[in-house]
Amino acid sequence: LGRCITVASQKGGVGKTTTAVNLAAGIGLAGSKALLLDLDPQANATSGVGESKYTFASQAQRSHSRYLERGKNSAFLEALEMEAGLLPFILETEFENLWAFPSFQELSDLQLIGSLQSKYINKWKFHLEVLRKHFDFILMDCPPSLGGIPTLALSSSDAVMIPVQCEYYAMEGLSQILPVIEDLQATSRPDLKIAGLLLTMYASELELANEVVGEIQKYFPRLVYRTIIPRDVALAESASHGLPIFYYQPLSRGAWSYLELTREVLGHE
Amino acid sequence: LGRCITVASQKGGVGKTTTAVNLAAGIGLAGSKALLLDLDPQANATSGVGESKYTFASQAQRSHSRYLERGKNSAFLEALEMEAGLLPFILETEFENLWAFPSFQELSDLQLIGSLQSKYINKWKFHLEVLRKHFDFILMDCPPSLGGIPTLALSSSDAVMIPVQCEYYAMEGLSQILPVIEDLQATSRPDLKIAGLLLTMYASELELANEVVGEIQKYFPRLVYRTIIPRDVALAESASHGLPIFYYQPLSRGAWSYLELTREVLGHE
Ligand SMILES: Nc1ncnc2c1ncn2[C@@H]1O[C@H](COP(=O)(O)OP(=O)(O)OP(=O)(O)O)[C@@H](O)[C@H]1O
Ligand SMILES: Nc1ncnc2c1ncn2[C@@H]1O[C@H](COP(=O)(O)OP(=O)(O)OP(=O)(O)O)[C@@H](O)[C@H]1O
Ligand SMILES: [Mg+2]
Ligand SMILES: [Mg+2]
Repeated sequence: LGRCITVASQKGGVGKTTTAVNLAAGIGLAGSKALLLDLDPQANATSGVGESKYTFASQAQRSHSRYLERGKNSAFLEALEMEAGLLPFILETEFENLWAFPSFQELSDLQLIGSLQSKYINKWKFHLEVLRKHFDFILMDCPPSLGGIPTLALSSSDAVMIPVQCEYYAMEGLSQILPVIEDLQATSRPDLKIAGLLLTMYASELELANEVVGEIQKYFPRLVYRTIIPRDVALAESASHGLPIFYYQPLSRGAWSYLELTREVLGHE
Repeated sequence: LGRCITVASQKGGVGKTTTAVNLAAGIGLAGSKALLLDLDPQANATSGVGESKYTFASQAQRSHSRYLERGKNSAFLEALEMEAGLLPFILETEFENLWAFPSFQELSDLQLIGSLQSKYINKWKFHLEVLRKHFDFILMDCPPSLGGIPTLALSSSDAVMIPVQCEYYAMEGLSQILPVIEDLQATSRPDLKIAGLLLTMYASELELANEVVGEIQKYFPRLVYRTIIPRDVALAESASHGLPIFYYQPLSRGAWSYLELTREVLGHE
């Protein structure tokens, strides 16, 4: 059965999407079947692998589903009601062993209705279990929040990976997300693990970055990944080309660090 | 009557908080009475001026308000019902002409209930009008989203300032926020202006940054600010000291660029 990790942080711009895209691509290159599931209405992970956002409404129109009677907003929830679930909406990307479930228009509507009613959470979990039979690894990208969508993603994940940009506000943000995860572990998800804290955008010449790395390694020695992602413009450039870093500049420091992370996550020590 | 600008973008980490804090401080130094209003549950703008987040619940306990019968979550909404509104919760900071309305715990609850019911939006607008009589300039910081809280902020602002980090995903994000603003202008807020697009974290040696600047200046010549904020670690460091940049490294490039922005926003050409 495939593993499922959510990449989450309410702090914006810490490298959630960059990590989800490049780790999924790295896992694919290592020979495992990877699915990148984009739950962010911004659809950055979707464009990061060269795909585009679509609407369930247009997809459902093609299959003449009964959603049409119930109005546009419920197209996604309608899809959850169907037997085939999320599978029909998954695309094969041009990258080795990498599939993608693109972000979709209706996702911004979900945000408005806050956390999903329990009827759908159970359907969501059911369909995620189906996906685990088809993929070795599922990585979910989330919007920068602790609201409805990240809660949905965490409801069906084995673990959560928290990118921590090597700056002050991102470090401060840990004091918000960690209690939320503890709450989930104490209530609905006792088996939810913290996969790890991933230090990102590390610029070794900056004192601030070294201070943050020192603090995180001191206070969270067992949670922090050994791999530290350096600040490398190649990672930002690859996003603008719709390519994971390995297919844009495989010899860059950014590519090297995400390869290291892939090995650490897959457990090759 | 004071001007009210919301700093918004659903893209995370583009410099919303850094801009709200430093522009508010710059306006204060220029002699106008400025209020920094932190509507982000992350409370970064609050800590960026050395203050801390609090809960309405504890504040209301001190004044034994009747909210205690209705349960914790409604403490903020309760405050909106009171005659004095938001004024009692405003603090004078140690910085010249700069006041702050700190972020508060209950804000994360608001996010869960999506956009505020119209009963409270009208009370919110009423209390904002009161604040305009006390301050020359009100700057509102928002979480990275287009949901309930930014909508609340935009409902009572004269204009919206959109920071655009000089990278691909942030530029892509304009295609999401601009239609949302156009919708608001076509419906509830015909007088809502776009104060401007502010290019941030510009690293002149990077080709990607120069490409983004070129695109934004080409496609939005009348919206983009002349001032471009450079990437300057002093800005990130000042946040960790709870100081606006002028009180941390007044001679830095970051300070200089926010002074330039202050002059441009105040209309001194
Ligand atoms: N290690 C890195 N070095 C340089 N640039 C990076 C790095 N990681 C990410 N970036 C760039 O920084 C910006 C923010 O990263 P990204 O969009 O992945 O963060 P995010 O947490 O997904 O943001 P959001 O909160 O908006 O979802 C992007 O423009 C990305 O290309
Ligand atoms: N011009 C700049 N140069 C260098 N660092 C900057 C600059 N502007 C902001 N930063 C730093 O970049 C990070 C992101 O900025 P900031 O937190 O202001 O963005 P934001 O849009 O408010 O993020 P969020 O979406 O989480 O609210 C912070 O660590 C901040 O200190
Ligand atoms: Mg993202
Ligand atoms: Mg912010």
